[in-house]
Amino acid sequence: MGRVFCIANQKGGVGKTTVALNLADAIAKAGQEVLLVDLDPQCNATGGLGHRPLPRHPLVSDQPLADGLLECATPGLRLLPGSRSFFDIDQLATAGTTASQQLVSHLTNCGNANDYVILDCPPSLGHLTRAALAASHEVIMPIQCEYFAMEGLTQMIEVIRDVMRQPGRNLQFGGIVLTMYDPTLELTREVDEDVREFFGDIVFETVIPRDVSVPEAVSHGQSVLDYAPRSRATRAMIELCLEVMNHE
Amino acid sequence: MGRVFCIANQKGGVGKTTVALNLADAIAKAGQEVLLVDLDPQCNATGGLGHRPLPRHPLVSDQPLADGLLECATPGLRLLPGSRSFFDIDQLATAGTTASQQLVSHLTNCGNANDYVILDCPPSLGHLTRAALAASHEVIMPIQCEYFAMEGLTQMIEVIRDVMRQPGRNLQFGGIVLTMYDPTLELTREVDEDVREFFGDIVFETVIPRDVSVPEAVSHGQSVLDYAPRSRATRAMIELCLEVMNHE
Ligand SMILES: Nc1ncnc2c1ncn2[C@@H]1O[C@H](COP(=O)(O)OP(=O)(O)OP(=O)(O)O)[C@@H](O)[C@H]1O
Ligand SMILES: Nc1ncnc2c1ncn2[C@@H]1O[C@H](COP(=O)(O)OP(=O)(O)OP(=O)(O)O)[C@@H](O)[C@H]1O
Ligand SMILES: [Mg+2]
Ligand SMILES: [Mg+2]
Repeated sequence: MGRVFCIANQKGGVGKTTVALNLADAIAKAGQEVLLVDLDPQCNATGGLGHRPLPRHPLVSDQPLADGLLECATPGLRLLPGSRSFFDIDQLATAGTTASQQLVSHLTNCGNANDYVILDCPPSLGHLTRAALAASHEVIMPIQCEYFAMEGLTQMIEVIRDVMRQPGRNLQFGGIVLTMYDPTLELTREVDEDVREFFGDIVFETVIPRDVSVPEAVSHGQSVLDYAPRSRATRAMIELCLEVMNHE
Repeated sequence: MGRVFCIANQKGGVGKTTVALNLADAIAKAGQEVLLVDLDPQCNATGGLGHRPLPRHPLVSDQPLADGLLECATPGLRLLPGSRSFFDIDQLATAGTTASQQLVSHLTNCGNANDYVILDCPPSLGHLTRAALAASHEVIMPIQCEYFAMEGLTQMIEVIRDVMRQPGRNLQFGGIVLTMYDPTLELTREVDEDVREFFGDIVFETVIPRDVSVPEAVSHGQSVLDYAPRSRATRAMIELCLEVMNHE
């Protein structure tokens, strides 16, 4: 049974897709079978690996999931692409309906066939994110070292606690990772100190530095590990990968 | 009848709240009566001006709106604070129901009592954003100069066209504003060129530079105009304000 991670934070633009995509690639390069699932209607994880979104998301059209999986540049890494039609799912499904339960059971099955499953979530606390949390064993929360980032965390943690309390779930905190880290900024150092003081050990040692090779890699449809193997962002993603894999 | 602007983009973290809050402040400093409405369940516009969110949003509890308005540091600027309870509105209201129509009629009334009304939206294309678009005369779309930013625009523009086509709406493009602009990065210059080539005149001349005084101002609960009056971000916000006010 594989480890299912959800990368979530309702604050927008904090690096969810960047962490999901590059962590998936790093773990695959470490020899594991990895599935990256794009649950965001923006389909940035899909575009970031050079693929196009599908008209209907494989998790909702009645085809077998295996038909929808795409191979990626790194052997062992497969992508379940996103679809813009998630927009109608988010509109239709309420938390208790069959659509959401179907999503959870599909995602749980993905866990059986892979060593790691990584779910990229949209910037919201709606039922897509809740369904993803319900199907996960661990949640990783990327946060930027800025004031807004801390404010929204309490709301996110309440939702995570909600899901943890549901019967049959085994969700745990996978950790908080600081992203777009710029050590020359006083604000970055201040937020880093606050977050580690407040959250203690669940904050990863590794921080992801602000590095232009990250957005450049996206415009080439590659992970930053493939696009700029000697960059600081690549080194940090590999360190994060080792921390996550040793964190059993 | 005041001008009602909606600041929207489903891509997260592109500078919607930063533009909404600081533009509202700049226009108020230019002597206009301005109302800033926080429609985002994260309540960043509320926190960014040093106020706390309300338990129930004034737009949904049956109290008169005037009771919920808060004065801000700049005379002429008032804030309709957000509420985390928007979460249940986003869950309950579907596009056609009374809650959404009530939202639209409330927001339209706001327009009558102010010279400018500025709506800050969450990072999504859900019905909160659609209701805000339906109540607006102009939509301003902040975008970051990065690859993901362009990808999501087409989806956003489709939704805007949808709303423009609805009977009785008078929504127009207010413009695209480039944010977190760093002229030393090649990617920034490339995206700038692509966006202006593709969208032509609707892109504002003014760009908002990446400037650490923006997040610092947030942690002090002030607009960047009050926190760092001589910063590059403040100068850009004032220029944007002049462009918007002259853009009738
Ligand atoms: N370490 C980094 N250095 C530089 N830029 C980065 C870094 N991480 C992310 N970015 C850029 O910041 C933007 C936001 O990142 P990303 O899209 O991963 O965030 P997100 O949380 O997934 O956003 P959304 O909330 O829209 O899903 C992207 O354009 C990305 O290229
Ligand atoms: N010009 C700028 N220079 C430096 N930092 C900026 C700038 N504009 C915004 N930021 C920072 O980037 C982050 C994202 O900005 P902001 O919260 O305004 O985006 P948003 O689109 O409203 O996000 P969301 O999608 O979560 O609503 C914030 O922490 C903000 O302080
Ligand atoms: Mg994302
Ligand atoms: Mg915002």
